Amino acid sequence: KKEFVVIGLGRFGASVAQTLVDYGHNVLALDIDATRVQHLSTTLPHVAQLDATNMDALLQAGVDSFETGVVCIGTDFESGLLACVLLQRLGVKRIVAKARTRTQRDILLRIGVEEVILPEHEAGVRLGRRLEAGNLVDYLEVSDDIGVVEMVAPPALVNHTLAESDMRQRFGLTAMAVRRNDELFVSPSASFRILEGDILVVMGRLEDAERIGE
Amino acid sequence: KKEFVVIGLGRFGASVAQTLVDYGHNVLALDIDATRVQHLSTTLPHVAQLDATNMDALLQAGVDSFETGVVCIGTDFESGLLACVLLQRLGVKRIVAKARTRTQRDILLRIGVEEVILPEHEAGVRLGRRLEAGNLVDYLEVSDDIGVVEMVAPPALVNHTLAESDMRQRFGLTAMAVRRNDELFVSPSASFRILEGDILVVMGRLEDAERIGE
Ligand SMILES: Nc1ncnc2c1ncn2[C@@H]1O[C@H](COP(=O)(O)OP(=O)(O)OP(=O)(O)O)[C@@H](O)[C@H]1O
Ligand SMILES: Nc1ncnc2c1ncn2[C@@H]1O[C@H](COP(=O)(O)OP(=O)(O)OP(=O)(O)O)[C@@H](O)[C@H]1O
Repeated sequence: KKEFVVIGLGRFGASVAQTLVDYGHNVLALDIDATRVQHLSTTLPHVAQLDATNMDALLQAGVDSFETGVVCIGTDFESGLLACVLLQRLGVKRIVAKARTRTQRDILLRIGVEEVILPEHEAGVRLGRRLEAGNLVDYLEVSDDIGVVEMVAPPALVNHTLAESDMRQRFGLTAMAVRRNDELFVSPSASFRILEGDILVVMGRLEDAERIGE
Repeated sequence: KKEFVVIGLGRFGASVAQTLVDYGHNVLALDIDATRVQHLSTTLPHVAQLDATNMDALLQAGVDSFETGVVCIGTDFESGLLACVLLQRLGVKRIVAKARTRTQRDILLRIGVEEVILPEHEAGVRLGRRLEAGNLVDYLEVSDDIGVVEMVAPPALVNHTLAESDMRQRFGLTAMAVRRNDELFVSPSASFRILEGDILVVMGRLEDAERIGE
């Protein structure tokens, strides 16, 4: 298992820390706010109160021994920036940070932060994409215009086999799997018959997956 | 193309509206803050200033003619809740909203909002999941424990064919596609040779995809 230090335990930081803890990793979770630390101490094994812009405090907490640091301080950009710089000085190899604006992101990337997340923007784009294609359940971009599309089987395909749907020839889509209630059929054969309510997992262009639904 | 009304144009709401506009849909974007409306009028075709808790204002803006509404008011939960209730009264069939906490989400779901997004939490879990599996690029959950994993080809598989990698027998993973720089090879044959830097798109359990990397 790996080790991570997570600084700033707002909604974003706390859910990063909790997800890593749930996977069994060692996570040192830090925040300047004693009440928040107190509140999270029931679900996070190692959580401590400190000011991440204070080098001595970081050293005392042993932050220098971590390979990956996640800085999730949003509202006070200067503190977040300073915390990233101090982690770098302590030798933390990989730093991921959150920001509130694209400009803040650019600055963090320029000082050497490996990856910067804009949580609200990312979630907004994902929702916009899901609303765009009505029957779309979820989407994973694999290359510029091709992705894995999880979609509700459109009425036109219900009660037909995959061969009869002619997905690849007519729409350029490759069926990867079909989910029916709690069962998942991976790499279904051409004779697999699609039923109402099936969720199709296909690879291809989002626009083509949408076209099938129309 | 479809029509959407988006209320509340913070980072989340503005990116939902922009994503839908980029796909060519008709979006009416509304916010109480005149400065924000002014600022966004350069990128959103239909944006107007109004208080979404005011029924007359919503009627005048023609909100009752929309099928889908997205309410993105976070800090002032009471306003967000009220806006959802008014959209329902106006006959908007499908309402999606954002919230800041799980309790707020529960309340919105109970009054009939179809889907509630917690942007920071969603982005935090996605980052935690990506950090969990080092060589993981992205992940799309398809069923409880199975998903589509985009991963950097682990050293153990480099210069071997897919057949030699024996992914399915040894790890229960099905190779869907391989991305090599800007090229995507969908449903690669068993004799496809994996090179350094290739990104593998496989279907299976996240833990098994991680096991390959170790
Ligand atoms: N210098 C610092 N050292 C450590 N923690 C800090 C420091 N400054 C702020 N924090 C903590 O960072 C956390 C996140 O701060 P932020 O301003 O982004 O709040 P937030 O909006 O609640 O975050 P989120 O959007 O993730 O919920 C807060 O819990 C805050 O106490
Ligand atoms: N009654 C209302 N009618 C219309 N818009 C409103 C109303 N109340 C608040 N808003 C707008 O909703 C938007 C989002 O509000 P929120 O309090 O969630 O801010 P935010 O934190 O900037 O959002 P985000 O996290 O998406 O950036 C703001 O632009 C605000 O002006």
